[in-house]
Amino acid sequence: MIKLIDVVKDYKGDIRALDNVSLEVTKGEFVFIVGPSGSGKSTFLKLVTKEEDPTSGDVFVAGKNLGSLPRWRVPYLRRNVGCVFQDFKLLPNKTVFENVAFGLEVIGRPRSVVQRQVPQILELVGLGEKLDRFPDELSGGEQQRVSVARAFVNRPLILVADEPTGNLDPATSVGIMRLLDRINKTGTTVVMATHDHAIVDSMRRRVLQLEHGKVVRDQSRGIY
Amino acid sequence: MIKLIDVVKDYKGDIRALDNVSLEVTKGEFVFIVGPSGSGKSTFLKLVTKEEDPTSGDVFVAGKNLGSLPRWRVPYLRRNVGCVFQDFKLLPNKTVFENVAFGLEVIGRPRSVVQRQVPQILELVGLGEKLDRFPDELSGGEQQRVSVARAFVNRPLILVADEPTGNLDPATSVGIMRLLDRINKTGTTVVMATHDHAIVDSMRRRVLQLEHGKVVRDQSRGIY
Ligand SMILES: Nc1ncnc2c1ncn2[C@@H]1O[C@H](COP(=O)(O)OP(=O)(O)OP(=O)(O)O)[C@@H](O)[C@H]1O
Ligand SMILES: Nc1ncnc2c1ncn2[C@@H]1O[C@H](COP(=O)(O)OP(=O)(O)OP(=O)(O)O)[C@@H](O)[C@H]1O
Ligand SMILES: [Mg+2]
Ligand SMILES: [Mg+2]
Repeated sequence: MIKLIDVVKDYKGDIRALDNVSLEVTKGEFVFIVGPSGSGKSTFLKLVTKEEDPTSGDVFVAGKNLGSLPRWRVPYLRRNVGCVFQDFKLLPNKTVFENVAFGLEVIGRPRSVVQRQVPQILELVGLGEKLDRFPDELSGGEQQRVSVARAFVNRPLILVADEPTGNLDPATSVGIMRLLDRINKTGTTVVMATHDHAIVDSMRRRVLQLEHGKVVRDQSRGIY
Repeated sequence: MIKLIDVVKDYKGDIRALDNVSLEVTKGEFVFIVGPSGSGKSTFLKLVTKEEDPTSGDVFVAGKNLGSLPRWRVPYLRRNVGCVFQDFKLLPNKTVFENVAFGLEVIGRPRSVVQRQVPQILELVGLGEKLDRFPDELSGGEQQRVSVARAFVNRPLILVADEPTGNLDPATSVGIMRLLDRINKTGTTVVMATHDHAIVDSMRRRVLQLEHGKVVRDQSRGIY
């Protein structure tokens, strides 16, 4: 589903964020990406979502080489890859409902489907009572959960989550992880960067560890 | 150092974020504020920094009632209260050095002091090599650490930290906590909202737990 072949990512020519990474994530896997702050986790995820391009090497997502993807095809890629960003990236002038609805509208879902599915998803992340709030009227963890809801409302092929529980208390985190597990069981490939060792240790999924931009560990049923 | 008397905070008239809170934090204490997402932690901290005003009740900081503080006095308050914001609030057009230097410049420190202290503080948070980066050229955890450095560079009376380790790996988190402990030992009062139970449990400091805007637990040498 995701394949990197000899990928290097340098920022501004001399900051090496990924250092000759080759790896593969197969369809339906659930993979944790762990590693110290600054080790390259977000960079890796940004390559998968084509938010950044590699300096060298190839990135394949759903069988397509992102490097040779025509620009007009990028929106189609992004409909298949749900993203939970580290800094949430909610639309500040849209309500919670409208932020999540956007994910369905952009793929042409009928209004009746949007009106039904958005409240359901928001119930699942514990925000059923806050549909008409704007992002700046939410707590940090509530904003994070809107980001999670928006990422998987349209059942993407791949869900990329960058530290989706950093602002959540342990109980709310467990709730989010159960959701991600459920969506994984329906076939969505999940790739999650996290610092939450309790979650990683309890779920015992594949763990890729990065350090200084290199993969230093790749362990099925891993621990943090 | 901080006193709340019968504080209520409502947003938009009917969202009660703090519900009749009375509490006191004495000089030199280290207090953790814990509680589920949406329980009122950030709201409490925002009242202490006068980023928000209570709907009713009084908030005293360093002996002054914030409600009757003249507007021109607010910058003086903020020089004594270092803040680590949940969403970092770095100045996007300023480098890492300039962001942290701002805290010293605004209280009139000489340039020689700025040139010496800023690199030192940034070394302490592990960012000594990134002085000339801009915030959007940093990882999430690196931005967070700049926010931490900026908050205590000028040795404030009170340090208010809103989830300062949410984006950090456990080892980097321990490093930040050791720093906060050291600054507390020099006399700075530290109030820290956190979801990191490992840190709270290991440090065994006073723990205030919020739920639905109420203080439900106040425990010296507490656990999460
Ligand atoms: N600007 C605002 N306008 C309206 N409601 C708000 C605003 N800020 C916070 N709230 C609401 O007030 C309550 C408390 O929010 P607060 O940000 O204090 O929670 P928190 O404990 O910091 O949560 P988290 O752990 O998610 O950061 C929540 O129900 C939240 O939705
Ligand atoms: N836009 C950018 N410009 C320059 N350097 C960058 C940029 N983004 C990231 N970096 C650098 O690349 C390296 C990897 O960053 P990345 O954001 O991938 O780390 P991370 O593992 O996600 O860290 P964190 O856990 O703190 O979020 C870091 O050294 C960082 O400073
Ligand atoms: Mg990151
Ligand atoms: Mg908060």
